[in-house]
Amino acid sequence: LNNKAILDMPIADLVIPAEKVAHVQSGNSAEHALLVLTKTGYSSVPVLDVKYRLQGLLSTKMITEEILGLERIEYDRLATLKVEDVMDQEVAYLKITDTFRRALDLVINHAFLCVIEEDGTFAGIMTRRVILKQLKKHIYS
Amino acid sequence: LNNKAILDMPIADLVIPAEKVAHVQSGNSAEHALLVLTKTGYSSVPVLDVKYRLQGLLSTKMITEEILGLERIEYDRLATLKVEDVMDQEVAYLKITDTFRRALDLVINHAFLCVIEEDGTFAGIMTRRVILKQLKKHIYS
Ligand SMILES: Nc1ncnc2c1ncn2[C@@H]1O[C@@H]2COP(=O)(O)O[C@H]3[C@@H](O)[C@H](n4cnc5c(N)ncnc54)O[C@@H]3COP(=O)(O)O[C@H]2[C@H]1O
Ligand SMILES: Nc1ncnc2c1ncn2[C@@H]1O[C@@H]2COP(=O)(O)O[C@H]3[C@@H](O)[C@H](n4cnc5c(N)ncnc54)O[C@@H]3COP(=O)(O)O[C@H]2[C@H]1O
Repeated sequence: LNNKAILDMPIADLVIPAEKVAHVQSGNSAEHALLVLTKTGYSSVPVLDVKYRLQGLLSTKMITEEILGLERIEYDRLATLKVEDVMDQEVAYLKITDTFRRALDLVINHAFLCVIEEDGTFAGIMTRRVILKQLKKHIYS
Repeated sequence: LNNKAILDMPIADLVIPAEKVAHVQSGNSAEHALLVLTKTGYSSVPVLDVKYRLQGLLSTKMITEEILGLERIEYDRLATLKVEDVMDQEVAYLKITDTFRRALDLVINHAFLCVIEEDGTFAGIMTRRVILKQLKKHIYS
């Protein structure tokens, strides 16, 4: 039994494809983005531009922190805030050609990773849930 | 090399102890809870009563969904909503005496698990991050 074989497994088959990933557009307002986050139920989603390229990550936490005033959360500021002003431009990502080894290293500190095609377009995401399922399968085999 | 040895490992040493876990009290308002969530930076935390017993889980998502009106998010309702009205009373939990096997099964579908002492009080939490670190260590050993 080769304990380390799982590490060289390509991630391509495990990626949740772009069409199944909820995202927001970088041109939207924070108010619109907060509605998308609330309706899809995800706490954090990728931010893409009109050419489907990855621009950053946006979470409900980032929006709420941005409008946290001294005494209360200032929701009236949401309509004028833009996604690009609030989002985190530092995104942990994988290339579609990366192996499980790289994905395992990064998910220690990130709930999900964005996956990028060779041409730089957004390919999908790799989640902790998918990685944990593979690791469980590997242990029980 | 015993691939399955990790499964019988007791979870006790891996638990993040109660004193390090951000939580909200079941008697608080949703407005107070949202401030706690925003300031601590966690998307979801345990809800405890005055006797430190686990009552449920509360997330920013649950609060925002509760006040999502037809046209906008109705933040004026937050002050009158109570934590107990919004929280999820169904909590995935582990006993302090459980093994890694049980923790691995549950984290497939939960970002973290609450851990309970033999007397029913809250002992702490088990996170996906801690489990992933153990699995990575196991694969590389
Ligand atoms: N609609 C749903 N149905 C069933 N289970 C659900 C669910 N929404 C959330 N969960 C569970 O809660 C975990 C944390 O979700 P969260 O939205 O905070 O954090 C998510 C979210 O930020 C992002 N994510 C996952 N799937 C996504 C998707 N289809 N589109 C956009 N973002 C996604 O990746 C993070 C980690 O996802 P992961 O699956 O490992 O872990 C998920 C999953 O186990
Ligand atoms: N202040 C911080 N410093 C460094 N990294 C941070 C961080 N806050 C969040 N993260 C990273 O983001 C992941 C998701 O955090 P989230 O708050 O959505 O979801 C968290 C949160 O709901 C809960 N949690 C974790 N630690 C907690 C604590 N000390 N008190 C209360 N809840 C906690 O367990 C979930 C999973 O935690 P996990 O560590 O696996 O995964 C964390 C961790 O990898």
